[in-house]
Amino acid sequence: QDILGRNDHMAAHNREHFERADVLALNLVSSPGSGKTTLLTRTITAMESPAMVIEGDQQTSLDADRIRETGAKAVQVNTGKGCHLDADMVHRALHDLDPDPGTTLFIENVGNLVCPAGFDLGEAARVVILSVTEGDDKPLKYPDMFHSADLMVLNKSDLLPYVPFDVDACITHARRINPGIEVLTLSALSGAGMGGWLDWIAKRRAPQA
Amino acid sequence: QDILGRNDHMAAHNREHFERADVLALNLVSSPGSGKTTLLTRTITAMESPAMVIEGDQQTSLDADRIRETGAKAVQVNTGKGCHLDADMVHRALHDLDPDPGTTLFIENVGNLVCPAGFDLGEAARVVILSVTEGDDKPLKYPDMFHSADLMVLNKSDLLPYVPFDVDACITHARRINPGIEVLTLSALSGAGMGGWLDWIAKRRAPQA
Ligand SMILES: Nc1nc2c(ncn2[C@@H]2O[C@H](COP(=O)(O)OP(=O)(O)OP(=O)(O)O)[C@@H](O)[C@H]2O)c(=O)[nH]1
Ligand SMILES: Nc1nc2c(ncn2[C@@H]2O[C@H](COP(=O)(O)OP(=O)(O)OP(=O)(O)O)[C@@H](O)[C@H]2O)c(=O)[nH]1
Ligand SMILES: [Mg+2]
Ligand SMILES: [Mg+2]
Ligand SMILES: [Zn+2]
Ligand SMILES: [Zn+2]
Repeated sequence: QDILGRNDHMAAHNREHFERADVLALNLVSSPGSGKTTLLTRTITAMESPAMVIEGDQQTSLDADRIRETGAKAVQVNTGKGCHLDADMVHRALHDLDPDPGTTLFIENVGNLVCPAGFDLGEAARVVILSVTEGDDKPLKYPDMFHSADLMVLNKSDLLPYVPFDVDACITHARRINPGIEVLTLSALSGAGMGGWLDWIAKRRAPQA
Repeated sequence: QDILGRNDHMAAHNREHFERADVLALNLVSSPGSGKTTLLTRTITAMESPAMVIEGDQQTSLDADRIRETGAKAVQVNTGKGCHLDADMVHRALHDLDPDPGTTLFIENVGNLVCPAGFDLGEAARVVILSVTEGDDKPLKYPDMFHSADLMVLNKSDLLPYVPFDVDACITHARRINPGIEVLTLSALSGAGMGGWLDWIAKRRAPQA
């Protein structure tokens, strides 16, 4: 309650930073291993405009290292026993990165479908990534996360032939929890559907265009 | 700190309950959608001895319903915004279920690879389920969970042909974090490897046999 209040205050401060600096901040949330880092490396490689990443993990800099292999700058935040990024951590990382105007700043949250839901980081939009291997009932079972998201990305579409995942049922569940949620289906591995995702980012970048 | 202290006290109380009642309590932890419920339904159907389940989820009784379809008794605990089961919740559910001697009590924790690590429920053993779709570096990135587990089950082995998962690398990572961890590989969907898992439960049931 008090923690959330302080977080919201810092989130508002971050949001001002981002708007003044003309930086598009996107908060990527998902379970462990849904494909956030794979999607980001593929996305950054495909984007022509500049990108930076704030990487959140309990331990290691494995994800930040993967991002850096694309040539993009990444800051790794290690939360230790902590289960989510908060606005304070993002604020410090933001001052480390010091992004130029026109940069897209991707924030990869700790792999966790529960705790990050309640922590505004100051992002322009929140993207929840659900892999088709996790099951189509997840929007109902973890509603706070799907309620708080602007876009649901269904990843690992290449595995659809081998798993009992009903795409339509999943979208219906997500819309019951969050009627306005947008949905994209793609495979970060094969590249299928990446065009739609890049278009979505571009529209968020320049909504008046 | 204080929360953990109170939890450990209740966990010790649960552990006494289980031992006095000759109930084998197993705490199943994993990311969302790694296959806990699917594995449990398959396991209960295959077991000849009695089984009961404490189901933990933020919302819905979808998992408890799936368990009940096997004929086994299940109690659904909804944690709301909570990110893990604690010893208090298990204590209350245990008194609801009132298992007979010789029962195996499976506790399916909230899908979360972070927060449940720190909460002893009074279990005899903790099983972490990692699906091969999540990536082989997870033991390094979420070390507390793998450090706290007695057994790692690699699930969805049927998908190995279609995903870049290195089983040996994953086991090496897990043993670096927890040298004594046991490992089983199986598919809850196809049934491959189920024999080894049932044997492991039986050995925990009657270690002197
Ligand atoms: N088949 C398939 N595998 C994928 C796809 N995207 C990612 N993967 C694999 O899924 C595993 C996890 O991918 P990551 O990108 O590390 O997932 P993550 O969400 O960043 O994981 P955390 O940061 O630990 O939460 C890796 O083995 C990837 O190669 C996909 O579209 N299809
Ligand atoms: N291919 C394949 N899919 C599986 C396997 N086991 C489970 N699944 C699928 O994985 C999805 C998630 O399975 P669940 O059993 O609901 O996973 P869970 O760990 O109980 O999920 P939560 O309780 O929400 O954390 C479902 O679509 C299952 O059918 C497996 O061995 N192979
Ligand atoms: Mg990652
Ligand atoms: Mg389940
Ligand atoms: Zn500032
Ligand atoms: Zn938590």
